Amino acid sequence: MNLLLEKIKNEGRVLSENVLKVDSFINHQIDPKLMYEVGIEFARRFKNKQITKILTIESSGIAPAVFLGLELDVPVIFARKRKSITLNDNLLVSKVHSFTKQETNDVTISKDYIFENDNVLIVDDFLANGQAALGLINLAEQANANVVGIGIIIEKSFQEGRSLLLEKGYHIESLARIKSLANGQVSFY
Amino acid sequence: MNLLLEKIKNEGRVLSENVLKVDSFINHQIDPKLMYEVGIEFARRFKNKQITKILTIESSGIAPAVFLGLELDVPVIFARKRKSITLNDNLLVSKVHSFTKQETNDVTISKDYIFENDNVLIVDDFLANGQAALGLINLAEQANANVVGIGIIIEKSFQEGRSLLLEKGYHIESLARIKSLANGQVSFY
Ligand SMILES: Nc1nc2c(ncn2[C@@H]2O[C@H](COP(=O)(O)OP(=O)(O)O)[C@@H](OP(=O)(O)OP(=O)(O)O)[C@H]2O)c(=O)[nH]1
Ligand SMILES: Nc1nc2c(ncn2[C@@H]2O[C@H](COP(=O)(O)OP(=O)(O)O)[C@@H](OP(=O)(O)OP(=O)(O)O)[C@H]2O)c(=O)[nH]1
Repeated sequence: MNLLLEKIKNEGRVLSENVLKVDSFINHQIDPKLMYEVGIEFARRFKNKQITKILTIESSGIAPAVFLGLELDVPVIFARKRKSITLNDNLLVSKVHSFTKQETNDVTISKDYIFENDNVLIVDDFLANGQAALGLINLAEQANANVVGIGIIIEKSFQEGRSLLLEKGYHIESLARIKSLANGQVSFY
Repeated sequence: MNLLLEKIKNEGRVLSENVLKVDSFINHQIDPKLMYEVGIEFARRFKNKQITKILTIESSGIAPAVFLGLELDVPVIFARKRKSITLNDNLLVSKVHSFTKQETNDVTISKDYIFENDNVLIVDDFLANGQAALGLINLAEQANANVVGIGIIIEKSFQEGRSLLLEKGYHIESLARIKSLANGQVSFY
């Protein structure tokens, strides 16, 4: 997706060989037109999957997920990492490990919104070590839904998330695949 | 906004005389088509404000904010309530008090994305006691931006947020105004 690659080249900041900062258009400021195009592109790549639900996780996954939801006219559910005053009924919980923080946290959805046989597309902004994606897959599977694909805006292909998910047989579509962040430079596949 | 009022009447659940649950279309599952219409409606109500930025707060404010951002073609910034691995530069911080939790928390944005003389529209899902809105206003004002309005999906008009903000001279547009949640019933103005 050229528009995205250009945005990353022009506005992305390499913070270390492991971290790319894209706060100016994804993680703090959001470019709505870009996200709209991201939604269109995900819809194109997952055509014929008969998606019935989109599952993401707060916060940066919400924008790309809702634009895909608009394009496909399907509901979007965002899993929560923290308690909410209304998310208190019929919960499904999955544990997600953070290597950076050296801790494991609960990620939660309500069974009220994902049903047996829903065809769920998982969407997130980054794919790094894959723990968040695995957590969302686990939630969908606890609900007996089918995970029909995983849509990622930026994949750090030098981390293990992609291969972890591919080995398990999931269909991943990453709109930007980063080969390396070494020497302060973004290089794409 | 009829579509919204119908959604609240059909899917809203009154949890107490102070809390309305709308997890099925705003706070956990999101209805993208409804949010698209919310964006159109906010744009209509704030026409001629020459909005240059939309400011919201994670997580439930993001969807309505990005659809308004799409409609107006302006960037959206979401303030953070928790640390993020990339939000670490040029921070502006505001304290927001939670009556329920009896605690005060930091809400943060980066100065890199809101500029002096930006015409900022604040967007959020709920307006209750107004503390979150005041926190966002404070952030925008620390950046010397102009808060040109506040767009709210659901206002609980029996709580003090609306009058607090009106007294300070802000232009508020609430798409649903709830007079009462007594006796398990939603009644609108
Ligand atoms: N900008 C940026 N972010 C990265 C990068 N690699 C991972 N992340 C994000 O950082 C957060 C790190 O998550 P951790 O749970 O601490 O995981 P980890 O240490 O095992 O990688 C996640 O954001 P999150 O919890 O989903 O946060 P939110 O933005 O949705 O609130 C993830 O998406 C990167 O190279 N650049
Ligand atoms: N569903 C629902 N939510 C309400 C209602 N009244 C307030 N809220 C939300 O509850 C959260 C309460 O915030 P607190 O900071 O604890 O504030 P408070 O006790 O002073 O009201 C806020 O969500 P938040 O922090 O913005 O959470 P998020 O959903 O964006 O993650 C606010 O939007 C209500 O009647 N119904």
